[in-house]
Amino acid sequence: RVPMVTVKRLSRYLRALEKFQEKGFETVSSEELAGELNVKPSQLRKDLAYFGEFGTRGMGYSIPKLAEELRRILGLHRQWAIAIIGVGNLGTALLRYKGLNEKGFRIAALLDDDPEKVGSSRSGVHIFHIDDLPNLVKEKNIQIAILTVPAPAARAVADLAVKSGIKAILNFAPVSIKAPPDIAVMHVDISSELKILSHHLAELDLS
Amino acid sequence: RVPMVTVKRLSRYLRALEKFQEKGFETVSSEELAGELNVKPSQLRKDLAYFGEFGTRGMGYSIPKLAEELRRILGLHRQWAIAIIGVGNLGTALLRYKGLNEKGFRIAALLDDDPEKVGSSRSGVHIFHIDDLPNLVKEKNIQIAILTVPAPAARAVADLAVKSGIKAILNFAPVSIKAPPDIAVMHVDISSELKILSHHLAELDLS
Ligand SMILES: NC(=O)c1ccc[n+]([C@@H]2O[C@H](COP(=O)([O-])OP(=O)(O)OC[C@H]3O[C@@H](n4cnc5c(N)ncnc54)[C@H](O)[C@@H]3O)[C@@H](O)[C@H]2O)c1
Ligand SMILES: NC(=O)c1ccc[n+]([C@@H]2O[C@H](COP(=O)([O-])OP(=O)(O)OC[C@H]3O[C@@H](n4cnc5c(N)ncnc54)[C@H](O)[C@@H]3O)[C@@H](O)[C@H]2O)c1
Repeated sequence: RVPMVTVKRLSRYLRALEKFQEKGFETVSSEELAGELNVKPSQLRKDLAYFGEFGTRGMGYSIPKLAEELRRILGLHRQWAIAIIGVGNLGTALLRYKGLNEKGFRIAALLDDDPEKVGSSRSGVHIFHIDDLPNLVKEKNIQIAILTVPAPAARAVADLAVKSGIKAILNFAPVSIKAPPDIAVMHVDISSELKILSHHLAELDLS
Repeated sequence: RVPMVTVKRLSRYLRALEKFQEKGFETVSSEELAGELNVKPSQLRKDLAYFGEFGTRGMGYSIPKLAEELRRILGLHRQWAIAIIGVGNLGTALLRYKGLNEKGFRIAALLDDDPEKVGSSRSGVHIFHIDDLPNLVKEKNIQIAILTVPAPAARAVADLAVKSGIKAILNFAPVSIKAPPDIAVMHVDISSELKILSHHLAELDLS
């Protein structure tokens, strides 16, 4: 298996390639591409080597070819359906994020347990009741669940998602989700990112 | 310097300790505390060893004492002032997140460059024009900037923040921010977290 940090860098290499493409470049050297991510060219070559032979020594990489390869490796050559569970502040912000509605992703359903929200819609997407999740996963072939529910509800909602056939979870609640090994779970923990910053500030002893 | 992954675990140990405290526990063993994060007890002991001697062998840890130590190490014993720059979908969601207004953090100002937004307020916090950042950092002793501006604006806004005296940046825009070594910069890149999931789904070859 490829280390997660490598996969994270792949998506940043892809973003850098797309920016070079917008500026009209056809090829890019490993120094230029690695420089965009502040990594060494040897790291870029090591990352790509997990997936095969790309580019020719001394000639750099063909931008459209490498971008296409990275899209395939990242699974962006097809469209994955997403259910956002918990349509509060963060769920609503994510719904409007164009990163969820382009290149490989589509928001197929919103779910909540608040009777005031169920039955209405946000940005044109219908809000279903959380109990409908098993049917929706089958009907709409949903593979990804984004959890933006309060922390006390997160583990039960994740269990329901796994039972319904969801294969990948992006969890924003500050609690660790346990799932079977074939289910991918990513945590985005904004409050612990902030605490890294406050640890740094305390070290600088600013007062 | 302590590895960032260790600091991230510290904030998760603290959250687990607070949960045990809410349930009325006074002490906890390293097995129980490590288990909450799905890590080995030896990892917990290694993480804490960076900061000194905690707990007694065979007796476990005093929950209030260890929690207090972790708060001090994470810089939560004082309150850090935050400026949220870019009051759009994500900036507004973060403003309402209770994690930004408790234990060690306070939102001191909102900033934007949209004349329709400047001068109004959200959740009781005033929206200033981005050009006021240097004055606000001095007047309100702001140390942390959260960037929720579009990608093309992010680097210029980060440069202005650093020039204004900001010492820590949490960046949500999908572009890497370069800052001097004494400035801590954390990136939260939701779109690359999603691509790790689509890479996993492509590997399972679901179709
Ligand atoms: N707001 C932010 O910017 C932010 C930042 C970081 C982390 N988080 C985390 O994201 C989560 C959501 O935060 P928020 O600010 O959007 O909260 P919120 O209270 O605004 O929204 C939560 C939503 O989840 C719904 N819900 C509750 N239990 C449910 C269940 N069992 N099934 C389905 N829906 C359920 C609620 O009805 C509500 O609509 C929280 O865990 C929070 O800690 C939020
Ligand atoms: N919405 C999400 O859930 C989400 C998720 C992941 C990443 N992001 C990233 O977060 C950023 C914000 O996303 P959003 O959805 O909130 O966008 P948005 O367009 O809703 O909000 C952006 C805000 O920034 C302001 N702005 C633009 N240029 C500025 C400048 N130079 N100085 C100060 N303010 C400026 C705009 O006036 C607007 O209010 C983007 O970079 C986006 O890629 C958003």
